Amino acid sequence: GKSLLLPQNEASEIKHVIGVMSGKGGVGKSSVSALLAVSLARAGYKVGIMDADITGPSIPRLFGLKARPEQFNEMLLPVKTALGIEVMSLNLLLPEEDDPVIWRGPILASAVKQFWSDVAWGRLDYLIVDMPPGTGDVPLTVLQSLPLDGLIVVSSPQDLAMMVVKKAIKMVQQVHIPVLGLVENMSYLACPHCGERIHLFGSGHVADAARANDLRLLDVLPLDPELAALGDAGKIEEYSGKAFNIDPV
Amino acid sequence: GKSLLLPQNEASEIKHVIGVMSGKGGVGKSSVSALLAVSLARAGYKVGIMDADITGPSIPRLFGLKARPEQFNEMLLPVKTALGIEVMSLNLLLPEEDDPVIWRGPILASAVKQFWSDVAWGRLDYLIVDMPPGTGDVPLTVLQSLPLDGLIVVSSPQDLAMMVVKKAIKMVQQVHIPVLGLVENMSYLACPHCGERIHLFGSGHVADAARANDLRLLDVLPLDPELAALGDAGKIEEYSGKAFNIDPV
Ligand SMILES: Nc1ncnc2c1ncn2[C@@H]1O[C@H](COP(=O)(O)OP(=O)(O)O)[C@@H](O)[C@H]1O
Ligand SMILES: Nc1ncnc2c1ncn2[C@@H]1O[C@H](COP(=O)(O)OP(=O)(O)O)[C@@H](O)[C@H]1O
Ligand SMILES: [Zn+2]
Repeated sequence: GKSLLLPQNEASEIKHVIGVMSGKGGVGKSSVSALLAVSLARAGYKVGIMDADITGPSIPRLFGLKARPEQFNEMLLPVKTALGIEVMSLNLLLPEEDDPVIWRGPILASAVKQFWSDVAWGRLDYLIVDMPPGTGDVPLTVLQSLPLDGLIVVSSPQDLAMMVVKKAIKMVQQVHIPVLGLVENMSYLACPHCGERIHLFGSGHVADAARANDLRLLDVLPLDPELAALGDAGKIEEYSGKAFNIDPV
Repeated sequence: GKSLLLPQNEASEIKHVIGVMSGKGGVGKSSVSALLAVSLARAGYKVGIMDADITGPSIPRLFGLKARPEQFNEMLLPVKTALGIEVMSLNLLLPEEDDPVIWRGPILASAVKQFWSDVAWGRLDYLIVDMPPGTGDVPLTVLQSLPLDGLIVVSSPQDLAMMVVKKAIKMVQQVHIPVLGLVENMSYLACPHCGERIHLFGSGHVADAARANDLRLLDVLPLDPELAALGDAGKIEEYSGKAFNIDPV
């Protein structure tokens, strides 16, 4: 049918739009979005993150962002992180970061569209779109309205998580947007006391699913208490762990 | 304003309705709902679980349920687990458990209402309602339409998780439904190699939030690889861990 894709506004010049989704909550979509943006920024790319998890936004917290977005010519200006990543999130617009957003579908969908049409993103090599869990209004609006070049699908190792993640993969295949690959997160933990590897949630399910769906396994990330602590402290840009080796520009 | 609460249908006689929510995905709402139902059933209560996570349902998987619900007099009959817990979930009605449900708000809301009005729950002491993440259509419909006696709020220890969970607590306070207490899940892990306790996500945040909001801390559950494995295998009823000590009927 007719394309629902929204054009870029005149204050944005975005080369690539990449969605990060999973279907399942709590597997690390926001953390993976943040780590990917940090790796791209460190490699010299100009990067933005759209926090499309409208009712559960965590990107500002991961980067320790407190400033309120300014307005310029009827547009919202994104807030910059320490590394210069441009961020827009509903949590930047609320009086308190723990205030609830109690909206139904149509308003959630229009908020996503405004984050695309009414934000002056400027010149970006990559805009990462951090999507909420589920396959409802917001993921659907993102897939239908934003000109996505591709999607990164995140899962934790459990069969249960992969079952729900497969729902997202099937959804994406219906709208014909390429899946760039899978990321397995929380894959294992190195015991801080004895150094042994612990596979908390079993192993191999994500690699199997990647093979079965003819998808690439982009990265396998450990469960690292340092990452959780840095995220809580708003310092995810200081994470020393290896994620997404990007060749410099 | 006018009450939106739906009456029980003539094939249901439910004494108490308890919602399990968190706002944040992946913190263990479904696992806590399942463990609570199992403890109640083992203590002799008649229990049901409504899986209100319409686009990411995991209750049938946790209990290894594959049977399709039967119909009787225009009503759906719930599917029984090994311990006799009555379950209704969208995943029991799909052709494949990993098929996506791509619905927008109004249809999601009506699915929740049908799980209340069109299901013959029979005589139950407790109906546990496992809610999806976020504060959108489905949580709002559950809070407005179902006669909830109270809510159990689940969080993992991270500050980031608690920030999003506080949104759910504030939402619930606006609709004046009592919070029965908080559950901290994935609190620590006992290393299977050296036995030392590992606090993966820091500690104390949930207990602090319980005190600050004048709420009870109902239980603190460890991250236990056995629980994840049994959940993946559909055998959560065989979990040997201690959760929710319920006095026998
Ligand atoms: N690899 C990891 N190691 C340690 N903690 C992690 C990891 N990935 C995510 N987390 C933590 O788990 C929680 C959930 O992650 P988040 O990125 O918010 O998931 P999602 O966006 O899928 O809901 C956060 O507190 C985050 O800091
Ligand atoms: N205490 C725990 N120990 C080990 N694994 C857990 C624990 N709680 C939850 N899990 C696992 O983590 C995943 C997410 O839990 P789930 O109950 O689905 O969370 P939610 O309903 O909040 O999304 C599941 O695979 C589950 O088996
Ligand atoms: Zn150890």
